[in-house]
Amino acid sequence: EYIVIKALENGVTIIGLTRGRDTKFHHTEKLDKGEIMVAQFTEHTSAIKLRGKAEVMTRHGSIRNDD
Amino acid sequence: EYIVIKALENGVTIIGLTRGRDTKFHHTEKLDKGEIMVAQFTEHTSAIKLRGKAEVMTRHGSIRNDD
Amino acid sequence: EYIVIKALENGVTIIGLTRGRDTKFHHTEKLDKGEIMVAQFTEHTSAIKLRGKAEVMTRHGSIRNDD
Amino acid sequence: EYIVIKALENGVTIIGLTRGRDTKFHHTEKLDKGEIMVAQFTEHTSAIKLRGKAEVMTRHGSIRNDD
Amino acid sequence: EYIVIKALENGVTIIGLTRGRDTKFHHTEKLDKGEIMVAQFTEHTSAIKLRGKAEVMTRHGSIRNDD
Amino acid sequence: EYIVIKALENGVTIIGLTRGRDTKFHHTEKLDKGEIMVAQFTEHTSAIKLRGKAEVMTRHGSIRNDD
Amino acid sequence: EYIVIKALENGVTIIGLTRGRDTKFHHTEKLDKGEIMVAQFTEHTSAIKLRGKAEVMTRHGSIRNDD
Amino acid sequence: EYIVIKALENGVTIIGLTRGRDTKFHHTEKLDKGEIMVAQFTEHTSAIKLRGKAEVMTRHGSIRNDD
Amino acid sequence: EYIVIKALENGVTIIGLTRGRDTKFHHTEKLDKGEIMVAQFTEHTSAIKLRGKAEVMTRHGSIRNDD
Amino acid sequence: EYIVIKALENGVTIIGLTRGRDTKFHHTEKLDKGEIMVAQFTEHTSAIKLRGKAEVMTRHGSIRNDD
Amino acid sequence: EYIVIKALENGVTIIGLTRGRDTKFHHTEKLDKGEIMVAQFTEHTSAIKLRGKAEVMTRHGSIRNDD
Ligand SMILES: N[C@@H](Cc1c[nH]c2ccccc12)C(=O)O
Ligand SMILES: N[C@@H](Cc1c[nH]c2ccccc12)C(=O)O
Ligand SMILES: N[C@@H](Cc1c[nH]c2ccccc12)C(=O)O
Ligand SMILES: N[C@@H](Cc1c[nH]c2ccccc12)C(=O)O
Ligand SMILES: N[C@@H](Cc1c[nH]c2ccccc12)C(=O)O
Ligand SMILES: N[C@@H](Cc1c[nH]c2ccccc12)C(=O)O
Ligand SMILES: N[C@@H](Cc1c[nH]c2ccccc12)C(=O)O
Ligand SMILES: N[C@@H](Cc1c[nH]c2ccccc12)C(=O)O
Ligand SMILES: N[C@@H](Cc1c[nH]c2ccccc12)C(=O)O
Ligand SMILES: N[C@@H](Cc1c[nH]c2ccccc12)C(=O)O
Ligand SMILES: N[C@@H](Cc1c[nH]c2ccccc12)C(=O)O
Repeated sequence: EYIVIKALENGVTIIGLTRGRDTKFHHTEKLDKGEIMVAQFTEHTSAIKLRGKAEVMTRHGSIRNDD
Repeated sequence: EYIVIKALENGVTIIGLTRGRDTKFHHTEKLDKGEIMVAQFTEHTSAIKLRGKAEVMTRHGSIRNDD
Repeated sequence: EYIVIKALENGVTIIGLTRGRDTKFHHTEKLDKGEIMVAQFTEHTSAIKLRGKAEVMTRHGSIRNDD
Repeated sequence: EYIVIKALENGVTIIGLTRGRDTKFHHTEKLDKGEIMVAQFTEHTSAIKLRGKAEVMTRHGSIRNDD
Repeated sequence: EYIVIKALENGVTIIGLTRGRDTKFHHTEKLDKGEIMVAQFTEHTSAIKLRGKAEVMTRHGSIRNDD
Repeated sequence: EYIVIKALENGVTIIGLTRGRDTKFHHTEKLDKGEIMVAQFTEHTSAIKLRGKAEVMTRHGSIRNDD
Repeated sequence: EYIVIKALENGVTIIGLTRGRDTKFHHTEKLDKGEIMVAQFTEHTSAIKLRGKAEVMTRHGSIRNDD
Repeated sequence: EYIVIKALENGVTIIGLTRGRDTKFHHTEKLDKGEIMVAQFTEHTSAIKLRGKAEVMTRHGSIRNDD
Repeated sequence: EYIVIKALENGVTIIGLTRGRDTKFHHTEKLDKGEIMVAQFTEHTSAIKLRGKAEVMTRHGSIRNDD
Repeated sequence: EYIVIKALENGVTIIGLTRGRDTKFHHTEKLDKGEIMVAQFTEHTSAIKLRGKAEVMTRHGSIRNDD
Repeated sequence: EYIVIKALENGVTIIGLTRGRDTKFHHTEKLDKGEIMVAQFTEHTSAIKLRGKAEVMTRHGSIRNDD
């Protein structure tokens, strides 16, 4: 299971939240405009948080936040 | 199995409810307008509650509450 | 397997019924208008009962009861 | 595997029939008009019987009996 | 795997036939007009026979016998 | 895996053929006009033979023999 | 996995070929016009051969040989 | 997994090729015009070769060679 | 998982490449015009190479090289 | 699970991020214009980052960043 | 899981990249114009790189690089 993130501006951050009893930020990946990240859910990542203008493609459809 | 939440205003809260005999809030994540969270159901999270204006994309379709 | 519930009025109640030989109410979650709950079927929840005006999205389609 | 039942009148009854060699009623849930129940097939429930005016949504389509 | 049966008249009978080397009637459920039964195939039921006017919804489509 | 058989005349016979090295008739079920049978393939039944006018619904489509 | 065979004339033969290193005819079933056979692939049957005018419904579509 | 072969002329041959390190012909089945064979891939058959005019139906579509 | 190959000319070769650390040709099958081969991926074959004019049908669509 | 990347310019880089508690770059593959890479998620790769103009095809649709 | 590659010119190279901690080229297959290769992902191949003009068919759609 993965999602696709395309940065629509510089400085888009993709944050991986820990799986398990606690919910913490275990990794933050910075994307510059146009960079694309394809990220899975994993043993260590059960939620993903996105800050900044991006287009996100998921199993349930695509969504942008640059409106 | 995950859902996609896009905050349509500041202060949107995503609450994880515990799996098991008891049902408690184990984590609350705050989103500012435009932030996107993609959250799985997990060993610890069997229900998710959302407060504030958001667009939610799920296996069964998308829904907003800013009408 | 989960369902999506959007409260169309205050005081919508989502009741979890116990899995097993007995059928009892093990948890009641109250939603205010606009709040959204995404709830799985689990080891402890094999039926869900809804009271109050809501929109429900399931694998078999969406349904409202505010007609 | 679950079905969705929306009561179209007061006093709709949802009856769970036991799984196994014998077929008995193990639980009856009463719904008032507008109440919605989402009920799984389980280790203890292999058939469900409905009395009263209701709309039922299943994997094979939706059906009403208020014609 | 289940089928959905809506009785179109009183006295519709739903008969469960035993799984295994022998084929016998292990249970007969009577439905009155409008009553709906949703019945699974199970460890004990490998065939279902219907008498009387009914609408039946299955994985392969719906069928009525009140023509 | 099941098929649905609706008798279009009296005296329709549904024959279960044995699974295994030998192929014999292990059960014959008689249907009167309008009666419906939903029959699975099982540990003991690996082929089903139908005599008489009937409508048959299967995973591969429906077929009638009253032309 | 099964196929559906409807005889379009008398004397249609359905031949089961053995699974395994050898390929022999282990069973021949004769159908009269209008009779329908629904036959699975099994531990003993890995190929099926048909002689005579018939309509055959399979996962890959339907086919007739009475052209 | 099976394919469906309908002979469009006499003398169509269906050849089973052995599974494993070696690739040999383990069985050849002859079909006369109109005969239909439905053949699985098996523990012993990992490729099938067809000679003569035939229509072949597979998971990836149908194909004829009588053009 | 299989592919379907129809030779559009004489001398079409279908080459099986070995699975594992090494990649060698373990079998070459020659097809004359019109002959059809349906070949699986197997324990010994993890890639298939085709030379000559052919039509190939796969899970991802059909393709010809006689343009 | 794989994605398809077609470089739309020289110097497109495909970065594999490590699976596990830590998130590091374990491999970078450079593509020249027109080169195509098809890359799986694996035991060692749980996220993939792309820099440079490319077209990416995924389960959730295709996306380009040369706008 | 496989992809289909049709060479649109001579000298198209298909490169298998190793699965595991290291990413190296373990095999290069050369295709002449019109030749078709169908290649799986395997225990030893977790990424495939293509150089030269080709048409590639994958689960996510087809793509060419001869524009
Ligand atoms: N640690 C949490 C992270 C999480 C996943 N989904 C969530 C939904 C809401 C709140 C937190 C979460 C868990 O694994 O369950
Ligand atoms: N603790 C509950 C949480 C829950 C999931 N789905 C529900 C539906 C209704 C009420 C509570 C719940 C459980 O795991 O079962
Ligand atoms: N305790 C019951 C709850 C239930 C599930 N589905 C039902 C349908 C009808 C009545 C009760 C139920 C069970 O687990 O089986
Ligand atoms: N006790 C029965 C209940 C049942 C399920 N499906 C049925 C169909 C017909 C009659 C009874 C049933 C069983 O588990 O098998
Ligand atoms: N006892 C039989 C019942 C049955 C199922 N499908 C059938 C089809 C035809 C005749 C009988 C049956 C069995 O389990 O196999
Ligand atoms: N005894 C046979 C019955 C059968 C199933 N499919 C068939 C097709 C043709 C002839 C016989 C059969 C078997 O289990 O295999
Ligand atoms: N005995 C053969 C029968 C068979 C199945 N599919 C075939 C295709 C071609 C020739 C023979 C066959 C086997 O089990 O493999
Ligand atoms: N013996 C070979 C047969 C085969 C299957 N698919 C092939 C493709 C090409 C050449 C040979 C084959 C194998 O089992 O692998
Ligand atoms: N021996 C290789 C064959 C192969 C499969 N897919 C490939 C793609 C590219 C190069 C070689 C291959 C393997 O099993 O992995
Ligand atoms: N090491 C991380 C890499 C990762 C996957 N998906 C992510 C999403 C966000 C941040 C990091 C990641 C993991 O395996 O979980
Ligand atoms: N050795 C790497 C190869 C690889 C697969 N997908 C990738 C994506 C990016 C970079 C390298 C790769 C692995 O098995 O994981």
